[in-house]
Amino acid sequence: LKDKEAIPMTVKPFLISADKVAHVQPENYLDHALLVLTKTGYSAIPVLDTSYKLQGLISITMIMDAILGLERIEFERLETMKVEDVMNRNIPRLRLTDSLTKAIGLIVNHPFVCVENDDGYFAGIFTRREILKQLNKQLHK
Amino acid sequence: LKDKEAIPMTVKPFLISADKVAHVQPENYLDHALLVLTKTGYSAIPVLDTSYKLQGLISITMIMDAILGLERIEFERLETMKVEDVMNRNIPRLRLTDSLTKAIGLIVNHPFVCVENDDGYFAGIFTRREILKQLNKQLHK
Ligand SMILES: Nc1ncnc2c1ncn2[C@@H]1O[C@@H]2COP(=O)(O)O[C@H]3[C@@H](O)[C@H](n4cnc5c(N)ncnc54)O[C@@H]3COP(=O)(O)O[C@H]2[C@H]1O
Ligand SMILES: Nc1ncnc2c1ncn2[C@@H]1O[C@@H]2COP(=O)(O)O[C@H]3[C@@H](O)[C@H](n4cnc5c(N)ncnc54)O[C@@H]3COP(=O)(O)O[C@H]2[C@H]1O
Repeated sequence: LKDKEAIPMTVKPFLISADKVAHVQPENYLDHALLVLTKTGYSAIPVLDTSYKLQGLISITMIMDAILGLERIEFERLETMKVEDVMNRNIPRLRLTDSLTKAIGLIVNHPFVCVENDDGYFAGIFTRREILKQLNKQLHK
Repeated sequence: LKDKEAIPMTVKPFLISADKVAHVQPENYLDHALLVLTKTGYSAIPVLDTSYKLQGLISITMIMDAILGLERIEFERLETMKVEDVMNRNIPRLRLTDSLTKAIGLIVNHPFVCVENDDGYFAGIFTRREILKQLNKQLHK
């Protein structure tokens, strides 16, 4: 990029901090997770345990997939299944000190990537919108 | 961008053509739309009428919002409400000949933007992933 020096080179300046990130816990039931997703309007959010450590990611699609039976949508499963039963535990993670280049490599295939601090606690998320805002700004210089 | 000349300057090279795009019709019931979204794994898809014209966009969140009653999730509404009752009709559109700069300006706030040809027919979609792949490629040169 022409203005490489002008773009901050780590993830940190683009971070959406933890306090602004909607999330659920592994022990929550699916009906609670569905409510949080629907009310916040997000299609997927992080799953954090009680010690604020990242456990995975849950999306509305994962929930729907879990309750889609062969004959009908089995809505009662929303009250019997938990987030930890359907969440995706295999997710990429970034550190606050990681390079922007590494982050962009991940964001190509993930709408957002969770960021952890050096102690392994959830620090926030890196999103496609934040990097695209920067790209858009560069194009309009 | 340093390699501005190397990046194609219209939307066309980044287009995901119509034949590859999952969609539903305005007259479909919500249960059909929910099935298409869940099975394809997409969180939102275009709504096209029978003459292949773009009518709007529907997402799983819009469907959930529509069936979330005050006391419980009113799942029976999936069989009585139609896509046209809940879809978002107010969506940005691009033409095949539009500049990449214009497209990036829109993609900052929209995960995908529908593209129409000169006759006003749906031609395909422009997605964040396609532009991010290009950005990633440029960074690794
Ligand atoms: N309440 C809202 N206000 C303004 N714009 C909204 C919005 N909800 C959605 N959008 C727009 O839609 C995009 C896709 O949202 P989605 O929920 O599918 O996908 C989101 C969601 O899964 C997650 N995410 C973003 N912000 C979050 C937050 N505060 N808490 C939890 N998850 C978040 O990161 C993904 C990518 O987000 P990104 O910002 O790049 O892209 C967002 C943003 O451009
Ligand atoms: N089946 C799949 N195979 C590979 N990767 C997948 C995938 N489903 C989702 N993804 C990944 O997740 C991102 C967000 O998907 P989402 O369905 O929320 O949001 C999607 C969806 O709403 C729509 N979309 C993308 N491709 C579509 C298609 N072929 N038909 C209909 N809608 C599509 O455009 C949005 C942005 O797509 P984008 O590719 O930038 O970004 C995609 C892609 O990186």
